[in-house]
Amino acid sequence: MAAVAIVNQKGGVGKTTVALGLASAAWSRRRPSLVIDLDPQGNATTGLGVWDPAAGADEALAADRPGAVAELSVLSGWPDGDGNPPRVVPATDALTARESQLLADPIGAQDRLRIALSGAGEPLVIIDCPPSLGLLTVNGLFAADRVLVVTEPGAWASDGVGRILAAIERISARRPQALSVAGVVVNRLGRTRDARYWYEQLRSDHGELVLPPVRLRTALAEAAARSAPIHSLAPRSGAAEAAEDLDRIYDLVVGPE
Amino acid sequence: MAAVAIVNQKGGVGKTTVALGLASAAWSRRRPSLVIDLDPQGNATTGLGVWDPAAGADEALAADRPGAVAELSVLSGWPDGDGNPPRVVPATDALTARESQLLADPIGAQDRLRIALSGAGEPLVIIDCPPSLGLLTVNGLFAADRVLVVTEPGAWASDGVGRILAAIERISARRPQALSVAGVVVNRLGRTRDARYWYEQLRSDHGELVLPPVRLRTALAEAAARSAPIHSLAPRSGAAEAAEDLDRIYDLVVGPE
Ligand SMILES: Nc1ncnc2c1ncn2[C@@H]1O[C@H](COP(=O)(O)OP(=O)(O)OP(=O)(O)O)[C@@H](O)[C@H]1O
Ligand SMILES: Nc1ncnc2c1ncn2[C@@H]1O[C@H](COP(=O)(O)OP(=O)(O)OP(=O)(O)O)[C@@H](O)[C@H]1O
Ligand SMILES: [Mg+2]
Ligand SMILES: [Mg+2]
Repeated sequence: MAAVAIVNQKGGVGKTTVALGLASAAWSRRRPSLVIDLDPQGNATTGLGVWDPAAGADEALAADRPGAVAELSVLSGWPDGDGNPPRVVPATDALTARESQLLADPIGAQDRLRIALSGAGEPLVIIDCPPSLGLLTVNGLFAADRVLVVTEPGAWASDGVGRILAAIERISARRPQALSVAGVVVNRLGRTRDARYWYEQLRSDHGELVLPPVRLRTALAEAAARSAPIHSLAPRSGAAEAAEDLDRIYDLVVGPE
Repeated sequence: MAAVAIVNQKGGVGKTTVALGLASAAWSRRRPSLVIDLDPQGNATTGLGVWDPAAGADEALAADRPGAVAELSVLSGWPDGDGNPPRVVPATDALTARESQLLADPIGAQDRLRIALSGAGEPLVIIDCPPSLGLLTVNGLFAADRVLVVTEPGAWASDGVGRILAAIERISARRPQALSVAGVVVNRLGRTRDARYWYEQLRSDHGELVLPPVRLRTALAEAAARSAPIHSLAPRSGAAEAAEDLDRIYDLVVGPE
């Protein structure tokens, strides 16, 4: 099983968009996947076409026992085609209060998701995290085997990349197996001089870690609004290019097959 | 004293940009203001030209006594001109851990900032909040007398407006004086059909609450990168229009004079 956490405490950089883009790449290759939505906003949940779920990530964290994820995952609303629509462990409002409850547990607060995840059958797990470095994101980082930092070409987003990489380092040191950084994806790359400047800045700051960019494309916002996989919009202009950007990230982060 | 909290748990919608835009509007009118940065990312702090502050919002929350804000505020790095550059209570990394420490205090966790703020001399206080509904944002909402919700024209940002308004309602009911909602600002309004659609959607959902929009303008990202007030870039194309958008919000939220 490959499990990738998508993180950045900076808000709005495209974590959920990239998480669903990877799920869409898997869907287009008919590979089964499981998305875990750790963000109380639930954008990955609605982006996968699941509305008002009864239970999900909150219960998985509360359970503190192996197999809870498998029991709580549901089929997404993405088209079946002749393949495997992703499954999802949805976010519910209750998740907002979970973080403070976990804090009160001196024995096991960080590894609840890792425990709940054991026994899940999908070969690919994608964990979408909220814009913070609290216990929800920390649970994602203890459960994953690799982490993808998503950022955008701008001053404040660039400032934050060093901080999230430092937090990843601290967590990796505390785990039995190290947490590998799959890379830094610069998302929403437009054609402005500013965007070019910040993209080059990130490449000079983080070198090899910087993966090929995901360009700014309205098709991605449209896919979000329609709760559809970006690959299903592909014949339309912009969608095919967006799908290609995400296929490239999928190959580098998950592996070609 | 007018104190406005800038909120939305959705990340990247432009909370900090609008917060600094209001401070810039005050600066251009030579009116003194104080910005309180409750976001551990510290984008309002660096946007105001303050780098590596020794102390700030974390200490103000820890102090739990009146006058702490006045003692901890520092002058921003914005140009002096012949007016009043804003003062700021900066964010430091320590703020990340403060939220969980406040949780452990059964007596006073939500109103620390309100207490610390009493005695501050500026006629206008602008509180920038992180993308979450935890105790940092809650402290901002207990300290302010009015709240401005910033959102952007998109599916997921629109989803979240109802939720933040509900949280504001719950807090308002627990305060001696009600917390007034100054409005909902749709920020980053571009010229695409999608943007138009979501802007109309928000107006039909929230009616009178929706204020005139702040348009998508690269000048605002430039001001952030230069740690400069948008009004100081104003002769340049785009900056004057951005400054006007923010002047309009200032008049509606703070009052003309
Ligand atoms: N490459 C892109 N091109 C165009 N629009 C994009 C792109 N990536 C993201 N978006 C849009 O930008 C907005 C923010 O993206 P998204 O919600 O995925 O970010 P996030 O990091 O998950 O936010 P949060 O911090 O709130 O979780 C969304 O409306 C999304 O549709
Ligand atoms: N109206 C606008 N036009 C162009 N760029 C904008 C506009 N508003 C914000 N931006 C840019 O968009 C990015 C996100 O804005 P900002 O950081 O202010 O959002 P935020 O809600 O404070 O984010 P967070 O949730 O991380 O605190 C920044 O790079 C900012 O410069
Ligand atoms: Mg998200
Ligand atoms: Mg901000």
